Amino acid sequence: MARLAVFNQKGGVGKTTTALNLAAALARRGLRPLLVDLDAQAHLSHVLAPAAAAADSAFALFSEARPLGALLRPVALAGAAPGGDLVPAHAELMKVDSLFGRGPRTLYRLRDGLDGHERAGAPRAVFIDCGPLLGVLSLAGVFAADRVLVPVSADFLAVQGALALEDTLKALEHVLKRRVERRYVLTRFDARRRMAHEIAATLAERFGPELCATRIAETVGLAESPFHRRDIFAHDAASRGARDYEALLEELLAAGFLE
Amino acid sequence: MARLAVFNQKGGVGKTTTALNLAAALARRGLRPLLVDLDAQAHLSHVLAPAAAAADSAFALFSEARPLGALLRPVALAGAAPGGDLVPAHAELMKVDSLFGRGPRTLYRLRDGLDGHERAGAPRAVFIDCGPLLGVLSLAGVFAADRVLVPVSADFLAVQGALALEDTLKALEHVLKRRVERRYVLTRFDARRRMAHEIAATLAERFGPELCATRIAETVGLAESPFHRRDIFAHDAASRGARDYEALLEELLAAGFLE
Ligand SMILES: Nc1ncnc2c1ncn2[C@@H]1O[C@H](COP(=O)(O)OP(=O)(O)OP(=O)(O)O)[C@@H](O)[C@H]1O
Ligand SMILES: Nc1ncnc2c1ncn2[C@@H]1O[C@H](COP(=O)(O)OP(=O)(O)OP(=O)(O)O)[C@@H](O)[C@H]1O
Ligand SMILES: [Mg+2]
Ligand SMILES: [Mg+2]
Repeated sequence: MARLAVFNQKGGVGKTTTALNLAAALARRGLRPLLVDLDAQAHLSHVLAPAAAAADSAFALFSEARPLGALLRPVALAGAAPGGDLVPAHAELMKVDSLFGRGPRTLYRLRDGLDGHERAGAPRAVFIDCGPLLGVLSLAGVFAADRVLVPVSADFLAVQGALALEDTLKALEHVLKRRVERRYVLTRFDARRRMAHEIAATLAERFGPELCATRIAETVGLAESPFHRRDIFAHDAASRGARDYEALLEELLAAGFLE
Repeated sequence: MARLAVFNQKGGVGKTTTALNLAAALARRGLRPLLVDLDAQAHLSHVLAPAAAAADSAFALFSEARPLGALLRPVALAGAAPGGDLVPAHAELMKVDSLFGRGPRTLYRLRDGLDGHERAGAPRAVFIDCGPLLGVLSLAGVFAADRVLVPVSADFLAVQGALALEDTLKALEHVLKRRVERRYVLTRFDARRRMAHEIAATLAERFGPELCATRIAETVGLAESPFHRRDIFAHDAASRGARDYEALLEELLAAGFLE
């Protein structure tokens, strides 16, 4: 299965919410996804696991090239334990830029870690939660991934972030010498707002088939579930938020985006 | 008047919305605030002004120590032109970390720039919009400011960001050898949600008098106004969002937080 980087440098658009709940939707089908938290704020890690020391986190991939397998911890997903595995983040990740530079050694660290881990066992779906910054960490996330999923919340500034990202991905394609397949997904969509529909139309025009048909609605359940340290399926499997993420998974599977 | 850094490393909590609309609320009173956009995503700049070249942006403060006065551009606020001035951002800001390091030369650049500008004219209120990252840029913003305003949206992950920031500010106080006065303000508050009230109670318990009594409601107007490249007063002065930001300004003025 594919490795997906979930990224948009605009803050608060639903990157963590999307990585968490897509992984949980897969866990419901008996697959055991791997989640990597590359955000120094460690929000995904907060929701899924007790705090990890820097040496047991994704930081150790960069600082001491620890094997990724040694950093995994089993986590509950969709109410089943264990439903998946997590490489947790740590605040030290914020220093990766200045400690290790932006060269290929840093940029390919996660990719090498995942390749090593895969050789030791069966490949599985990987979701990489990137923080809201275009820096060496999120680039390492994109370099490690097969494809990129870009959550875009239905507001003006998030669209700006997505358009800026489009330029970034084009620049990366020169370096990677391959096309970076991507899908944009509208999140926090409140159908009562006129602007949300205008934004949807703008994105459809700009990104065409790369914009997912599934939209994730703005719902109380999706806002609350991190508060209870759970994914949306464990929190309320019958909720609108759970149905939306299930539908998004269906759409991505049907499009072969997770192969 | 005071210099305020608007900061919370959590993304999407309303930093840009708060910097923009507080400045506009001041402009309505005939004061001409200065806005500094320190976010490489340049969202505040997008809303207020045409794109600037790197040499004419805040990046030039760091790269060639240009005087801040040379980087100002007049901008319309609250429907009045000019209502204020803006030092725009540029994507190059994201390289400040790796190009200029994290030493005092970089950390005090903005402060020196503002001090120089103030010597040339009357001091005025300054709002510094920081990006969603704890790095040398936002630290430079906090070093340049007299006080810090921390928007916290009514959700679990934003509270985590605020608690983490509390630790950061404590560490900074050692370096600055002074207390960093701060106020937390609840944003995107949807009173229909139980969780919002739980979050408000958590913050009141934790931050006491440092939590503003004024809460900024989640409203369509505040989500839409950036789309029309306007602050909330120019967009709809009678709206709930405009009343909330006016009330926030009142409260901050009464508390002497802008002196
Ligand atoms: N569809 C939704 N409905 C309601 N609330 C949502 C939805 N998606 C996300 N949220 C809430 O919005 C906030 C921001 O989402 P999230 O933290 O996932 O964004 P992010 O892009 O990962 O942020 P950051 O840029 O800080 O990494 C969260 O508190 C989350 O609970
Ligand atoms: N009170 C509010 N009501 C409705 N929408 C809001 C409110 N405050 C902010 N928003 C919307 O939420 C989005 C995020 O707000 P904003 O960009 O100001 O946050 P930020 O903290 O500056 O984000 P970043 O971390 O990317 O800098 C914006 O598109 C804005 O329109
Ligand atoms: Mg996140
Ligand atoms: Mg902002």
